[in-house]
Amino acid sequence: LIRMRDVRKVYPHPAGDVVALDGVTLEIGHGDFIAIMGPSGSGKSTLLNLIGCLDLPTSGEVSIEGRNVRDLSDDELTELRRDCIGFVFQTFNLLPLLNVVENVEFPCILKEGSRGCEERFLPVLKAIGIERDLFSHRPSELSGGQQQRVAIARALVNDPRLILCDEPTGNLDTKAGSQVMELLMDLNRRGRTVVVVTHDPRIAAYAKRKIEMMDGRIV
Amino acid sequence: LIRMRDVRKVYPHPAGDVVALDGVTLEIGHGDFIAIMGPSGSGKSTLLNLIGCLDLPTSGEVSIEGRNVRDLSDDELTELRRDCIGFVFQTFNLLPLLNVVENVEFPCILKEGSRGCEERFLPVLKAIGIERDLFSHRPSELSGGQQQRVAIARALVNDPRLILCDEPTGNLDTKAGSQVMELLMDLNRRGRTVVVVTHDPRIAAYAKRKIEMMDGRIV
Ligand SMILES: Nc1ncnc2c1ncn2[C@@H]1O[C@H](COP(=O)(O)OP(=O)(O)OP(=O)(O)O)[C@@H](O)[C@H]1O
Ligand SMILES: Nc1ncnc2c1ncn2[C@@H]1O[C@H](COP(=O)(O)OP(=O)(O)OP(=O)(O)O)[C@@H](O)[C@H]1O
Ligand SMILES: [Mg+2]
Ligand SMILES: [Mg+2]
Repeated sequence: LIRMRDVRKVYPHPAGDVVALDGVTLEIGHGDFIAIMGPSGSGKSTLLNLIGCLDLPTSGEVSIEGRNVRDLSDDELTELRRDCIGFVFQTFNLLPLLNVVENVEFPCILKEGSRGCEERFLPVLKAIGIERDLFSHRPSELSGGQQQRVAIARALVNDPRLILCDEPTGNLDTKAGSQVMELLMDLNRRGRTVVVVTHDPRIAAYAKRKIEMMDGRIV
Repeated sequence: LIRMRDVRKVYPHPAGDVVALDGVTLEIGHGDFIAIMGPSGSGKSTLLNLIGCLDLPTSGEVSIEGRNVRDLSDDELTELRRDCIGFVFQTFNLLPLLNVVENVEFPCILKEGSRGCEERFLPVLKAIGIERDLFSHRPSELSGGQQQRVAIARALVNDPRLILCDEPTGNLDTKAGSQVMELLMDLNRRGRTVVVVTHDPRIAAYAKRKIEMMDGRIV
C-alpha cells in the first residue's frame, strides 16, 4: 500500500536546518496494523505526515499503491486524502467554530455533499463513546479527552482504507483508551490498514508490528 | 494552602447545563504532592482551574492561604497567578508567534521586567531537556512532546510555590516523562506544592497522595 525508499525530510530553519527524517525505508502492506514508537523529537509525526500525503519528502520516494506521491496532481492528492486516508492529529486540529457533529461530518460532506452523512457520524460517535448531550458543544466546551475522541471520530467517518493516528490515547484514561484500540482492531480485522504513533507500550501491544525510531531513522 | 468546601461548577449550555463539579470538598497542604485521576470528562481540568484561581466556582468556597478567592480584587488575582502559581495546560496554550525562549520567559518578564530573566529560563529549559538549538523555534516548529515540555518550563520559570500540571506527560516517551516527574519530585522536596492531573497510574505513583474523580465528585 505504502512504500518509502531512502526518505529524507529536512525542515529549513534560521537556527539550523533540522533533519527530521534521515533515510527512512519501509513498506506498509494492505491490512497491516503498525505501531511507531520512539523518543520525543525522533520524527514520528513527520513520518506519519508523509505516509498520509500531507507533506512531501525533501528527497527519496513515497509511493501509495504503486504511484509516486510527487506525480499526483493537487486534485488527485485532495481526493486521496479525503476518500482513502483518515488522519488523527497529535493536537486534534478540530475546527473551533463548528460543534461536534459539524466537525465529525465535515469530511463526509466534502466527499458526498450533505446527504447520507447523518447515518455516518452517529455510529462512529457512539463507537467512540461520545454521548448525544455533547453533540452541539464546540471543542472549547469539551474536555481534552473528549476533543481527542471527536478527532478520532472525524478521521473514521468516511470509512477510510488507511487510518493514521498520532498519539490517539494521550488524553484518555485506560478504559477509554482500550475502547479506541478495540475499535481500531475491529476495523483492521475488516481490512483497514492502521498505523498508530504512540509512546505507550500498552497501546503498541495492540499492533501486529512495531517500528522503533531514533533521530530520524528506523532502528 | 488550598481549601475547597462544597464546590459546584456548572457550565451553562444551550444543549443542557453541564455539572462539571458536583460538591467537591478537599484540602491541599503546603508541600503536598497530589495526583488527580479519573475518567475523561469527570471534572479534573475543571477542578485544577479552580485550584489555580483561573475560574470561580458556581457555588461553594475556594480559599487560598485562608483568603476566599471571591474576595480578591482583579489585581490581587493577577499577582497571585503570576507570582505564586505555575500552570501547565492540557493543551499547552503556548503563544504561537513567540519562540521557545520568549514563551518561557514571558511570566518572568510580567513579574520583573526583562532583567534577570535570562538566568531563569536557561536552567529550567536544561532541566526539562530542551536543547539550545530549539530556542528560536516557534511552537509550530516543535514536536508535540517538545511543545509540552516548553509549556512545563514556562510554568516553572518564576519558581512558583504551587505547581499545577494538567496531563504533563501525555505526549512524552517513558524517559522524558520520568525526567519531568523527577524534576517535580525535586521541587516538591524543596518545599513546592505539586498537583498533577494524570491518566497514567505510573505517573500518579510519584505522588504522595491520590484523588480519584468520577462524574464531578471525589470518590
Ligand atoms: N465550556 C464548557 N461548556 C460546557 N461544558 C463544558 C465546558 N468545559 C468543559 N465542559 C464539560 O465539563 C465536563 C468536565 O470537563 P473537564 O475538562 O473538567 O474533564 P476532564 O476530567 O479534565 O476530562 P479529560 O480527562 O478528558 O481531560 C466534561 O463533560 C466537558 O464536556
Ligand atoms: N516546522 C518545523 N521547523 C523546524 N523543525 C521542526 C519543524 N517541525 C518539526 N521540527 C523538528 O523536527 C523533529 C521531529 O519532529 P516530530 O514532530 O516528527 O517528532 P515526534 O517524534 O513526533 O516527537 P513527539 O513524540 O514529541 O511528538 C523535532 O526535533 C522538531 O523540533
Ligand atoms: Mg509527534
Ligand atoms: Mg482534562
